[in-house]
Amino acid sequence: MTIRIGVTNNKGGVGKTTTAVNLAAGLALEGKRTLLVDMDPQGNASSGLGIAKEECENSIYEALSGTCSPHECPVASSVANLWVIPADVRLIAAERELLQDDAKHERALAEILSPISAPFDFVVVDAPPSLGILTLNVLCGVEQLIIPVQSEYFPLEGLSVLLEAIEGVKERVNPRLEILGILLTMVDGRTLLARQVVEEILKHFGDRVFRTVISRSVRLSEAPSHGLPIMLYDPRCQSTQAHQALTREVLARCDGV
Amino acid sequence: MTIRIGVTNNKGGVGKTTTAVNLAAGLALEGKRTLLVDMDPQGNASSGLGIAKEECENSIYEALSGTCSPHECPVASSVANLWVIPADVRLIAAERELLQDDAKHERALAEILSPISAPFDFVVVDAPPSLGILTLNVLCGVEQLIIPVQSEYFPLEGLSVLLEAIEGVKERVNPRLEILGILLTMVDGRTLLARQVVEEILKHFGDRVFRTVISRSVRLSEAPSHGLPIMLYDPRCQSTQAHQALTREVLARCDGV
Ligand SMILES: Nc1ncnc2c1ncn2[C@@H]1O[C@H](COP(=O)(O)OP(=O)(O)OP(=O)(O)O)[C@@H](O)[C@H]1O
Ligand SMILES: Nc1ncnc2c1ncn2[C@@H]1O[C@H](COP(=O)(O)OP(=O)(O)OP(=O)(O)O)[C@@H](O)[C@H]1O
Ligand SMILES: [Mg+2]
Ligand SMILES: [Mg+2]
Repeated sequence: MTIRIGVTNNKGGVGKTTTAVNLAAGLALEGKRTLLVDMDPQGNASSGLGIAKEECENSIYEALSGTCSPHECPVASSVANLWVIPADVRLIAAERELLQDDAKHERALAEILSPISAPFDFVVVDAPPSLGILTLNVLCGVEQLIIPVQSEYFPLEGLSVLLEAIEGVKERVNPRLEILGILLTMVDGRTLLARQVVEEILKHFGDRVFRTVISRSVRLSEAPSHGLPIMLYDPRCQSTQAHQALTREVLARCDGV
Repeated sequence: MTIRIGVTNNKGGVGKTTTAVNLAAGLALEGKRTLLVDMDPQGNASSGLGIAKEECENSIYEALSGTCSPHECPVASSVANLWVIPADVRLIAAERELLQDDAKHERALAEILSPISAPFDFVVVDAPPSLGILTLNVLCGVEQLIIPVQSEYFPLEGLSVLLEAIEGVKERVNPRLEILGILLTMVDGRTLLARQVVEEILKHFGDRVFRTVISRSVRLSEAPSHGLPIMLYDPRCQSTQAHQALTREVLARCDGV
């Protein structure tokens, strides 16, 4: 039974892509057959794994608009057991097309993923920074959600709107949707603000917060420019250990699913 | 003649809101009558100035959807000479409504700003992290653009798509649209990656890059939780000086406009 995980937060720059890429690579390196789906027109998850998205004949856009079969989209990455469905700016056109197509609308991604999920143990989907139609498709197309939260004020402020939107989708369209966990990212333990935000999040969300915390680290922001996940870019650094710990925690939480 | 400036970048978390809020406050403190327009459903520019957006009767959504006159939207902020048109999650509905209204479409914001700009020296608009219909409205509603770029890989990678989109709007709809400047944000001079990105940006964009550089600083990320621009939160800190320098540079560049 394939487990489908969406990585989402409408706040920009909180570490969605960094989490999606390194978790997908972590699962693949643990021997799980994994598909990473890029649903962000910026295509950062694709380029973060060194995929030249302009050279790919079929991106997620072609599958969403029906001009190719979903089976033709996955491309192999440089990591064993990890495949990617890339995205690029073509995906912006899908926003308009999906909004005007009342039949497909929010379930377009779910309809793409169901025929192609079987060979994979995990499907990880990177969402864009918004609550628009592309993110709605992610919320309708997966059963588990990881919400990265940067330990700062604006990301904390916006969390209640995101949680309401998730509840709305769960009631209306996708009753199996659950929050697998809230992930604290870019944490700089030396700052008072980070400690205050972490305290606030643990108070409100308790066990739903992953024990693994991702600290701020330059190595993590360097890895994408080499097209590599952190485990292959710098196998011994602290960020690699943190993402391996996150991978194990995700596997443990999914065992219970 | 009112100068209208949009702060935009489809990459998330690069400092759009931080720049829009502190530039608007900087202009106001220099004695310029300034209107800050929040065009992001997250409403961070509104809350960053302590505006309780749920209590505002009219946000930018009501003006865009025509349920109130634009004159009824601006609210005074805690900074003299600075008014704000707030935004909140209601703005998400505008995305669908504008896409389905072929007449208004991309010029809805321009039609709101023209009748209300006269009393202001500057209008500063904070855009959301996307290239969708709300950002399209910002590009059609202003004449000058500031593009904050975080000194990291993903923000650098996405810049060419943004510049193409801006060129497209300039040719098709808004011939007066110009890039006032590219602003380097969250620069941590100690890291090699930041130095490499800064070098790359200066090589490609030369004079279009503001001389003022905004360094990474915790004080800047603390200010929004107090609802204050950095000049009022910590008047003597380095970030205050940097944003005052940015304000002076913007004024000098606008003199030539
Ligand atoms: N723990 C970390 N330490 C340092 N830098 C980080 C960390 N996590 C992510 N980054 C960097 O911060 C920036 C934002 O991260 P990322 O792009 O993953 O966020 P995002 O939420 O996917 O952004 P968007 O909203 O644009 O999709 C990137 O340049 C990334 O390399
Ligand atoms: N120079 C800086 N130093 C440290 N933190 C900063 C700096 N500039 C912005 N921040 C913080 O980084 C986060 C992202 O900044 P901000 O919200 O302004 O970006 P944005 O581009 O508006 O994001 P979005 O794409 O979600 O609209 C915020 O928590 C902000 O307080
Ligand atoms: Mg991303
Ligand atoms: Mg913002």
